[in-house]
Amino acid sequence: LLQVEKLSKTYLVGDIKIPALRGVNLDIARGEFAAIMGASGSGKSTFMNLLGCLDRPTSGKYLLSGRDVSSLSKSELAEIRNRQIGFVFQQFNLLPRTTALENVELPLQYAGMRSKERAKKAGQQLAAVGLSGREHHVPSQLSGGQQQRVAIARALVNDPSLILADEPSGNLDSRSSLEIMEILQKLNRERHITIVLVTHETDISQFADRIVYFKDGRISQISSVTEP
Amino acid sequence: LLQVEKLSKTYLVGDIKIPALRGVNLDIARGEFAAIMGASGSGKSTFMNLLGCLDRPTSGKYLLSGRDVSSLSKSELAEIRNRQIGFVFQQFNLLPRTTALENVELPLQYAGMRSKERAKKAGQQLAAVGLSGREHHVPSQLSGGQQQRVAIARALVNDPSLILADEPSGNLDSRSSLEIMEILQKLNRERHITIVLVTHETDISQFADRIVYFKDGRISQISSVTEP
Ligand SMILES: Nc1ncnc2c1ncn2[C@@H]1O[C@H](COP(=O)(O)OP(=O)(O)OP(=O)(O)O)[C@@H](O)[C@H]1O
Ligand SMILES: Nc1ncnc2c1ncn2[C@@H]1O[C@H](COP(=O)(O)OP(=O)(O)OP(=O)(O)O)[C@@H](O)[C@H]1O
Ligand SMILES: [Mg+2]
Ligand SMILES: [Mg+2]
Repeated sequence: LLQVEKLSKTYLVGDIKIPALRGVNLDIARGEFAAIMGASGSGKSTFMNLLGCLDRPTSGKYLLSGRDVSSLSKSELAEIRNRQIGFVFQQFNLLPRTTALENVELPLQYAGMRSKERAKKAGQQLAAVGLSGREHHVPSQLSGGQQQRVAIARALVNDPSLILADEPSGNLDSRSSLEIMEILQKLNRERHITIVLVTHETDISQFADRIVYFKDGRISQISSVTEP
Repeated sequence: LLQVEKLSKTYLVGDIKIPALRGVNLDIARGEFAAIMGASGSGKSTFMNLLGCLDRPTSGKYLLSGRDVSSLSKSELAEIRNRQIGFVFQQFNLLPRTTALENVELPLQYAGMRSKERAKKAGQQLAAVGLSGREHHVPSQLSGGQQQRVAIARALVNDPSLILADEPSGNLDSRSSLEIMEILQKLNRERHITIVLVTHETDISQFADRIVYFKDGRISQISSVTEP
């Protein structure tokens, strides 16, 4: 499903160049569940932004379902982002003045779904992450872990074929973390949804098939997760 | 140092009441290191906001150094917040258009420190959390864990007597987490700074003297951390 070749990203801060990704090569098969781990600043979120078509690489290639992403038009990229990919950002990125329900409905608006249908589907997704009763809260009226769960619900509501989750349980207690991981694992095993998940926690990484380790903008190691 | 008695906080969302804290009783001694754990939504951040004088309780009492916080004027509260307490928020709360260095300098501005001195002290604090070379980045130019470390540096720069840290290592890899905990432990043991820290991770909680468990807006249990 995803093929990256010599993928690189250099940021500019004033005149200073920051080589956040320095030639990443990786294939992720359709239906795979891959975990990404690595030190703070090693390039994980930068990589996820490129996979999610939210940013363009400085050099290198990214093929999504065999198509070279750099050759796609703006509207084709928007279509992919909104209909094929569910994204959980490291800092949630919820709209601050909209309720939990409206935040979760957003991807369905893009899909052209009607208002009653959207509210129903969004409500179901919020219930699935344990947030019934919080639909009409705006983000500032939710706990950190609740905001994170709204972001997760929003990523799932459009039945995406690819889920990119950047530290989805960083703000969650162990029980909520486990519930989220079970949801993701179920989607992966039953519906063959491809999942790429960044985590700092070994327990969480064990839900994946493979663990990809980032170090200083490169992949330093890839391990298979073997059943205990 | 801190005494709370029947501390309660009820939020209003439309006409719906949300009893986030339902009568919390707790004493925290000067120089103590207390960890707070509990499920998502159990009231931990609400409690931290009250301890940090960022919000007022609906009922109950809060004595800080023996003074009833509810009887203090706005300027007295601002003085306490800015000079006595260092606060790490669950979602960093950095100023988005200011650099890492400027964000860390903020508490020193309130203290009336001169510009050259401020830049020096802030620079030292950023180096202490491993962020030399990132001083002139604004938050959007920093990784999640780097933003979290800027927030930690800002909480420490004013040499506060009380540190309130709400999940300070949620976005940090295990090595950066350990470095931060060692900094906090050192401040606690060498300078007797009182620390109250919310965490979801058992490894992190082991750095504390006591662990306070929240459940549904109340304290359900308090354990002492014994040396292994
Ligand atoms: N400003 C607010 N208005 C209304 N309800 C709120 C507000 N802030 C928090 N709440 C609610 O109060 C409850 C406690 O929230 P709090 O943020 O204290 O939880 P928490 O223990 O910090 O959770 P987490 O581990 O997810 O960060 C939650 O049910 C939340 O929805
Ligand atoms: N927009 C940007 N402009 C400049 N530099 C950036 C930008 N975004 C990230 N960086 C830098 O690129 C490097 C990699 O950042 P990235 O966010 O990918 O790290 P990460 O592995 O996700 O870290 P964390 O675990 O802390 O979230 C960091 O050194 C960071 O300072
Ligand atoms: Mg990141
Ligand atoms: Mg919280």
